[in-house]
Amino acid sequence: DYIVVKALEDGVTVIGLTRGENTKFHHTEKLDAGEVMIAQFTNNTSAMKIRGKSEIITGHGVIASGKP
Amino acid sequence: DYIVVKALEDGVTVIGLTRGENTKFHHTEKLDAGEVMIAQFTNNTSAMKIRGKSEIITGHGVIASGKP
Amino acid sequence: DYIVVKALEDGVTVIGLTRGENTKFHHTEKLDAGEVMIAQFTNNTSAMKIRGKSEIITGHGVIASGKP
Amino acid sequence: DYIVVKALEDGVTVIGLTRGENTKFHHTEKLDAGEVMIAQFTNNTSAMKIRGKSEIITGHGVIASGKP
Amino acid sequence: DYIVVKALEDGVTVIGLTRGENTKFHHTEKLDAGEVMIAQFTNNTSAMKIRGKSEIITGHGVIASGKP
Amino acid sequence: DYIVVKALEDGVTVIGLTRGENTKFHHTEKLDAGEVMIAQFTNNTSAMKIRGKSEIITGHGVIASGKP
Amino acid sequence: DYIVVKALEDGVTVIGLTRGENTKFHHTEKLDAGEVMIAQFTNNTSAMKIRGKSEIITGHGVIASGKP
Amino acid sequence: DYIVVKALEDGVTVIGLTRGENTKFHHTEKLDAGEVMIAQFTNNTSAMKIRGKSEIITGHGVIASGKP
Amino acid sequence: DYIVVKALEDGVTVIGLTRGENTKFHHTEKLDAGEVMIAQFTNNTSAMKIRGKSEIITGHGVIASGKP
Amino acid sequence: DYIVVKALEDGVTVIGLTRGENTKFHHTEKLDAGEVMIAQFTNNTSAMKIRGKSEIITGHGVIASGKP
Amino acid sequence: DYIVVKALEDGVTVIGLTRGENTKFHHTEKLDAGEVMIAQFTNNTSAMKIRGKSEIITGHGVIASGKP
Ligand SMILES: N[C@@H](Cc1c[nH]c2ccccc12)C(=O)O
Ligand SMILES: N[C@@H](Cc1c[nH]c2ccccc12)C(=O)O
Ligand SMILES: N[C@@H](Cc1c[nH]c2ccccc12)C(=O)O
Ligand SMILES: N[C@@H](Cc1c[nH]c2ccccc12)C(=O)O
Ligand SMILES: N[C@@H](Cc1c[nH]c2ccccc12)C(=O)O
Ligand SMILES: N[C@@H](Cc1c[nH]c2ccccc12)C(=O)O
Ligand SMILES: N[C@@H](Cc1c[nH]c2ccccc12)C(=O)O
Ligand SMILES: N[C@@H](Cc1c[nH]c2ccccc12)C(=O)O
Ligand SMILES: N[C@@H](Cc1c[nH]c2ccccc12)C(=O)O
Ligand SMILES: N[C@@H](Cc1c[nH]c2ccccc12)C(=O)O
Ligand SMILES: N[C@@H](Cc1c[nH]c2ccccc12)C(=O)O
Repeated sequence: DYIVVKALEDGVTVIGLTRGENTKFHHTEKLDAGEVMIAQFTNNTSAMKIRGKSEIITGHGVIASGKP
Repeated sequence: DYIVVKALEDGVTVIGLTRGENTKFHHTEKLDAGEVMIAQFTNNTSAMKIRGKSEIITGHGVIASGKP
Repeated sequence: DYIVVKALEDGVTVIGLTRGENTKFHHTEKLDAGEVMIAQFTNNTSAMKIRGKSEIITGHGVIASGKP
Repeated sequence: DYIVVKALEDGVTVIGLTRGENTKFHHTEKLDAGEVMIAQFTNNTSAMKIRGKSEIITGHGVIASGKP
Repeated sequence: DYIVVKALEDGVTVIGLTRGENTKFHHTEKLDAGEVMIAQFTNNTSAMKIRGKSEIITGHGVIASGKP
Repeated sequence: DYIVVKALEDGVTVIGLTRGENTKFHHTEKLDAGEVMIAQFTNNTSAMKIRGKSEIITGHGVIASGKP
Repeated sequence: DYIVVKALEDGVTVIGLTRGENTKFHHTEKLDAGEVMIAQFTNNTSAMKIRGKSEIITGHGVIASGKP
Repeated sequence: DYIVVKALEDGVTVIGLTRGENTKFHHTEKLDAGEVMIAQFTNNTSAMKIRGKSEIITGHGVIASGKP
Repeated sequence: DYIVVKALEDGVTVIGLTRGENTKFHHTEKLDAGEVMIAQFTNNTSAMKIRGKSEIITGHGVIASGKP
Repeated sequence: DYIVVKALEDGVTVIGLTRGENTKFHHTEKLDAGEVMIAQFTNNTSAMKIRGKSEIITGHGVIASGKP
Repeated sequence: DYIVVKALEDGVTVIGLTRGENTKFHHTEKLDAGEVMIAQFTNNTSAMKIRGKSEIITGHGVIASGKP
């Protein structure tokens, strides 16, 4: 499983949340407008959080992040 | 298996419920309007609960949370 | 396998029934109107029971619970 | 594999039949009108029997139980 | 794999045939009109036989049993 | 894998052929008109033969047996 | 994997060819008109040959055997 | 995986090529017009070659062999 | 995984490239017009090369080789 | 899982991010206009980042990178 | 997983990039116009790069390489 995030503005962040009993931010990847990140779920990442205006494509469908 | 939650207002919470004989809240992730969380079911999380106005995409379909 | 339950009124309950020779209620999760629970079948839960008015999405389709 | 049963009247029963050489009733779950049960096949349950008026959703399709 | 049998008259029987070198009837479940049985193939059951008027739903399609 | 056979006349037979170096008839199940048999391929049965007028449903499609 | 063969004339043969370094005929099953054979690929059978007029259903499609 | 070959003339050959470092012909099966061969890929056969006029059905589609 | 190659002229070649650190030609199979080869990827073959005019069917679609 | 990236201008970069507790850039592949890279997720690569104008094809759909 | 590359001009190259911590070119296969290469991802190849005018078919879709 992986997701595709395309930043539609500068400063979009894709945050990885730790797998396990604790849930913390282990990495924050900054994307500038137009940059695309494709990120898997892994042994270390069991949840992700996206902030800022982006287009997100997942196996379950597409959704836009960011304030309307 | 994972779900996608997009907050449609500030203060939306995605709550992880523990796997095993007991069912407790092990983590509550707060989302501001526009933020998107993508969360897997894991060794620690066998149920989730979403409060506040959001759009939820799962492998079985899409549903909106929050008071009508 | 998991199901998605959206409460359409306060006091909806999602009950987990124990896996194994005995069948008992091991956990009852209360949902207020608009709250959504996504619950897996697990080592501890091999059946679920939903009471009150809700919308239920499963891998086999959608169904509404509650008195007509 | 699991099935979804929605009771359309009070007193609907979902009966679990034992897996193995013998076939006996190991549990009978009573459902009131509007209640929904979602039950897996398990190590202990290899057949189920539904009595009373209900709507049943399975992986193979939907069927109504109860006298016409 | 499982099948779904809905009795359309009283006295419908769902018979389990033994797995292995011998083929014998190990269990006969009687269904009254409107009752529904959902039965898996198992370590003990590698064939089934249905007598009487019923509607049968399998993974390969639907068929009616009983004399025309 | 399994097949579904509905007898359209009395005296239809579903024959199980042995798995292994030899191919012999290990069981012949007789079906009267309207009776339905659902039979798996197993450790003991790697081929089946159907005689008499019947409707056969397999994973690959439906076919009628019996003289035209 | 299995195939379905319906004989459209008497004397149709379904031949099993041996798996392994050698390829020989290990069994020839004769079918009379209207008879249906359903045969798996097995530890002993890695190829089959059909002679005579028949209708053959496989996972890849349907084909008729026999001289035009 | 298997292929289906129906000979459209006499003398069609289905050739099995050996699996492993060497690639040789280990078996040539001759088919007369109308005969059908269904052949798996196996421990001994990792490629096949068909000569003469035939209709070939594979998991990827249908193709005719033989000079136009 | 396998591919299907039908030669549309004499002298078409299907070349097997070795699996592993080195990439060499381990076998070249010559096809005359109308001949069809069906070749798997194997422990020894992790890439193939086709020269000359042919029709190629793969799991991802169909393509013609040869100079336009 | 793999993605396909076609550079639509010179200087497009496909960056591999390390799998594990740390997230660093382990490789940056530069693509000139028209060049295509097809890259898997691996033991070493659990996320990728694409900069510059490109067309990206993933299992979940197609997306263009680069400033609008 | 494999890709299909058909060269639309002479001098097209399909480059294999090494799997593991390092990413280097381990093999470059040259294709003349009309030649088709079908290449798997392997223990040694976790990414590929295509230069020159070609048609590329992957499991995710079709794309043309080469300068517009
Ligand atoms: N540490 C948590 C992270 C997580 C995954 N899914 C969740 C859903 C809700 C809250 C937290 C989570 C876990 O691995 O289970
Ligand atoms: N602790 C429970 C949590 C749970 C999962 N699904 C449920 C359904 C109903 C109630 C509780 C649950 C378990 O792992 O099984
Ligand atoms: N304890 C039972 C619970 C159950 C699952 N499916 C059922 C169907 C009917 C009755 C009970 C059940 C079991 O694990 O098997
Ligand atoms: N004890 C039986 C129950 C059963 C499953 N499928 C059946 C079909 C017919 C009769 C009984 C059954 C078994 O596990 O096999
Ligand atoms: N005892 C037989 C039962 C059976 C399964 N499929 C059949 C088909 C025909 C006749 C008998 C059977 C077996 O396990 O194999
Ligand atoms: N004994 C044979 C039965 C069989 C299966 N498929 C066949 C096809 C043709 C002839 C015989 C067979 C076997 O197990 O292989
Ligand atoms: N003995 C051969 C039979 C066979 C299977 N597929 C074939 C294709 C061609 C020729 C022979 C065969 C084998 O197991 O491999
Ligand atoms: N001996 C070869 C046969 C083969 C399979 N696929 C091929 C493609 C091209 C040439 C030869 C082959 C192998 O097992 O790999
Ligand atoms: N020896 C190489 C062959 C190969 C497969 N796919 C490729 C793609 C490009 C270049 C070479 C290859 C390997 O097994 O990996
Ligand atoms: N090192 C991280 C890389 C990563 C994968 N997915 C992510 C999502 C967000 C942030 C980082 C990541 C990991 O393997 O888990
Ligand atoms: N050596 C790298 C090659 C690679 C695969 N996918 C990539 C994506 C980006 C950069 C490099 C790569 C690896 O096996 O992981």
